[in-house]
Amino acid sequence: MIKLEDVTKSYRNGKETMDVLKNINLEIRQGDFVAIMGPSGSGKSTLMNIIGCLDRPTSGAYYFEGKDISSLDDQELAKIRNKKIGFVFQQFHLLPRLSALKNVELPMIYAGIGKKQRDELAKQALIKVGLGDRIQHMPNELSGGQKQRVAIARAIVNNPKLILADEPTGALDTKTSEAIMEQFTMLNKEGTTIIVVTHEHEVAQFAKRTIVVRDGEILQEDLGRGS
Amino acid sequence: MIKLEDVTKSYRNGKETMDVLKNINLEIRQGDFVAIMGPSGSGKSTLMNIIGCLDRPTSGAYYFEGKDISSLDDQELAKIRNKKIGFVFQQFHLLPRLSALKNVELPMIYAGIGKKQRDELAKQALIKVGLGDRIQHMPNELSGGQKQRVAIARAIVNNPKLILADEPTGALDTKTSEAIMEQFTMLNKEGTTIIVVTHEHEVAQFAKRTIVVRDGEILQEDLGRGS
Ligand SMILES: Nc1ncnc2c1ncn2[C@@H]1O[C@H](COP(=O)(O)OP(=O)(O)OP(=O)(O)O)[C@@H](O)[C@H]1O
Ligand SMILES: Nc1ncnc2c1ncn2[C@@H]1O[C@H](COP(=O)(O)OP(=O)(O)OP(=O)(O)O)[C@@H](O)[C@H]1O
Ligand SMILES: [Mg+2]
Ligand SMILES: [Mg+2]
Repeated sequence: MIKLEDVTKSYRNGKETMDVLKNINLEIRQGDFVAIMGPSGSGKSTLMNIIGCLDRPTSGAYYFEGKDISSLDDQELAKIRNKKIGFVFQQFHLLPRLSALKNVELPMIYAGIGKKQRDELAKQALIKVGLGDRIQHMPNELSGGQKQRVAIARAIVNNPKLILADEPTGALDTKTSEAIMEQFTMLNKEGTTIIVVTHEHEVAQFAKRTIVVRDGEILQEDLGRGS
Repeated sequence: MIKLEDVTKSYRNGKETMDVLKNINLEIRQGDFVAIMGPSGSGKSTLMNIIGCLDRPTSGAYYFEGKDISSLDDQELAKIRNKKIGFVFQQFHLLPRLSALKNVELPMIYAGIGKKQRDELAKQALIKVGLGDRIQHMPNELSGGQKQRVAIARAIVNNPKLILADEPTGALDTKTSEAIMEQFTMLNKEGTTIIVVTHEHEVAQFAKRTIVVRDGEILQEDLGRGS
């Protein structure tokens, strides 16, 4: 489903060039459940943004479902993102002037789903993440962990083929974290491909394989638990 | 240094009233190192905002260094915050158009410190949190954990009497987290009072006492390791 071939990502800052991802080779199949770990600043979010078609490599190739994404224009990339990918951002990116419910409805508006059904599905997604009693709250009336859970609900509500979750439990206590990871496990059992960036081993345990990133390179793969 | 007496905090949403903090009684001495744990949405950040003079209780009294803060106007509260308190926010709140260095300099500008000295102290603080090579980067050129560390550097640079850190290691890998908590331990040994909200037990271990919050109440105190 996902194939990165010699992918690099660099930023230029005046005369300096910063190589953030260096020769990444990675293959992820439909139905995989992958955890990505690594030090702060090692390139995990940058890697997730490329996988999620939010960013393009500086060099190398990225094939999503067999299509070379460098051959697609921005509109086609946006279409893939809306239809196939649910993204939980490290900084949530909720729209501040929309309630939790309306934030979760957004991906369904793009997918052309009718109002009545959107309302119902958004409500269900918020209940799944434990926010059934916060549906009408605005983001600034929510705690850090509640905002994170709205971002998670928004990512899963459209039933996407691929979920990319960048530190989805960073702001959550242990009990709430486990509940979220159990939701992801259920979705994975139903066939959703899941990639989770995390710095917590207890969270990585839920995945079937763990990839370690350091200084922009994939350091090792832990296939210990089998695929 | 800090005394909360029957503090409550409620929000009104049309007809509904939400009691977020209920009868909080808490005393923290100069030189204490306290961890606050509890489920997402339980009131930890709300409690920190009241302790940090960023918010006022709905009822009850808050004494900071013996002064009843309800007797102080907003300007006096701002003065206390700038001179005595360093705050690491759960959502960082960096100014997006200032570099890491300039973000860290902000508290010193308010304190009237000269440019040459500000530059040097800000640089030192960023080196302490492992960002010596990111000094000129803008927030959108930094990873999640790097932004968090800029927020930490900004909180410690003015050598405040009280540091309030709301999930300061939420976006950091284990190794970087430990380095940050060791910085806090050193500051505490030099006399700084530190209160850390965290959902990770490994982080709470660095504190001398742990307070558990649930549904807006202080559930229990763990004085197991002595004060
Ligand atoms: N303006 C508001 N109106 C209504 N409710 C609010 C408002 N601000 C916060 N709340 C509620 O107050 C409760 C406590 O929020 P707080 O941010 O203190 O939680 P927290 O313990 O820090 O959670 P987390 O661990 O998720 O950061 C939450 O349930 C939140 O929905
Ligand atoms: N626009 C940019 N210009 C220069 N450097 C950048 C830019 N954007 C990101 N970086 C650098 O890229 C590196 C990787 O960033 P990334 O966000 O992928 O790290 P990360 O592994 O997700 O870290 P964290 O665990 O802290 O979230 C960082 O060192 C960061 O400073
Ligand atoms: Mg990141
Ligand atoms: Mg909070």
